[in-house]
Parts: sequence; structure tokens; C-alpha cells
Amino acid sequence: MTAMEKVKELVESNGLVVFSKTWCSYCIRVRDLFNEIGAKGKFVQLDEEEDGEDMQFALLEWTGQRTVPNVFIGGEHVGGCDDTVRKHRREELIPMLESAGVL
Amino acid sequence: MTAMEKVKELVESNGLVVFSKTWCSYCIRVRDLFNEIGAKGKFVQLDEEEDGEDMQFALLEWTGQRTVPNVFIGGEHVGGCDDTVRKHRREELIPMLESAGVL
Ligand SMILES: N[C@@H](CCC(=O)N[C@@H](CS)C(=O)NCC(=O)O)C(=O)O
Ligand SMILES: N[C@@H](CCC(=O)N[C@@H](CS)C(=O)NCC(=O)O)C(=O)O
Ligand code: FES
Repeated sequence: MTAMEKVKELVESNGLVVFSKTWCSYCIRVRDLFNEIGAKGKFVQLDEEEDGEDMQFALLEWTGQRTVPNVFIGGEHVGGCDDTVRKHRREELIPMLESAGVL
Repeated sequence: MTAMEKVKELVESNGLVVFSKTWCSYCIRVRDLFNEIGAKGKFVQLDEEEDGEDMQFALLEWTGQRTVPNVFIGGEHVGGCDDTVRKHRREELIPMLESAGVL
């Protein structure tokens, strides 16, 4: 499986996916937010994946975003930490998580 | 110069020093805060220093803090991003920067 196939497969088979790095405070913040809301998600730690760098590059090619955290809900690209927090403040995050079946 | 000597020398000769990594949002946040306040500081990008890893280890040994950003004002260890923001909210940051002569 190529890194791109792997990334797409993770996004298609999980209602909530966050591509992340274990030691990054912004990724931890997003994780805490989803935990607080009670959403169940898949956190893919790119620094622990063998082909983590290739996956990060595939994400860049696919979404235009090269940074972590990289959040997908219901197969849709949400963005990074700021985008996610902004959606939550506008009360758009919970509805999205509910339609994706993870809340 | 050992990494520890280098770290101590930077802290002793700069009223404001932040040990940092270029791609870390928490470090960028601290930098923006100091810029907003108008304080002049030295940002040491550990990911761009040859002995960056050794310096980060020296900082751990010296301050007990292994993470970035690692902030010092007037030779005194302030802490990380959260510590710095907390000090600012309690109106203790600006006085510290003023006594250190960087504001
Ligand atoms: N505004 C973005 C910031 C994202 C960002 O700058 N992420 C950093 C880590 S905090 C990053 O991915 N740096 C490059 C890397 O780690 O490969 C967000 O809200 O997610
Ligand atoms: N609460 C701390 C968080 C510090 C933290 O976890 N920093 C991360 C980067 S965001 C870190 O240093 N990770 C280990 C590394 O990069 O070596 C703060 O406010 O500064
Ligand atoms: S690496 Fe520091 S906030 Fe992401």
C-alpha cells in the first residue's frame, strides 16, 4: 500500500481521523477537545508510523495542508487545530461529528 | 564550548531568551506574544543549531524542563508557553521584561 492509499483508507474507514505527532501540543489540544466532547476518533501518530514522512507528504498533496494536526470528519477535510477550534466555537463541530456517527 | 556552557551563556547575556523550534506552533505563539508586547528577545531555534539536541538536554538538566518553548527573562527561568501566558494574564510578565531591560 502506498502512503497515499494508506492515508485515504484511514480517512474513508474512520468517522474521525486526526493525523498527529505525539509530542506536539497543538495535536494534544485537538485530542483533548474531542475527548471533552466525547467523540471517538482514530489518532494516527505520524512520528510513530514507519512511512510517517511519506504519509505527511501524501496529506499535503491531497489536502494542500502540510502541517499537523490534520483533521478529517466523515471523510471531509476539516483542517488543523485552529480550524477545528473555530468550527467548535461556531457550534458546527458537534453536528459534523454526529453525522459522522462518532458522537 | 559545551552545550551547557552555550545555553548558560545565552541566558546570561540576553534579557529575554526563548529556546524554540521553527515549526512549533507553541513557540510561534510565545514569539507573537512578545512581539505584541514589544519586547526584544533572542530566539534560539534548536532545530537549526548543530548541537540543538545537546542544548535541549542541557536545558533539561539545568531547569528540569525538556520541552520547547523554554523561556528565560533576566536570567530567570519562566517556563513554557502556558507558564508565560499565565504570567501575562496575572500582569507579571511586563514588569519582568521591564526589569530585564528588554521593554
Ligand atoms: N494553524 C495550524 C498550525 C499547524 C502547524 O504549524 N503545525 C506544526 C506543528 S505545531 C507543523 O505541522 N509543523 C511541521 C511539522 O511538524 O512537520 C493549526 O491550527 O493546526
Ligand atoms: N505545556 C507546555 C507544553 C510544551 C510541550 O509539550 N512542548 C512540545 C512541543 S509543542 C515539546 O517540546 N515536545 C518535545 C520536543 O519537541 O522535543 C508549554 O506550555 O510550553
Ligand atoms: S510542535 Fe509545538 S505545538 Fe505543535
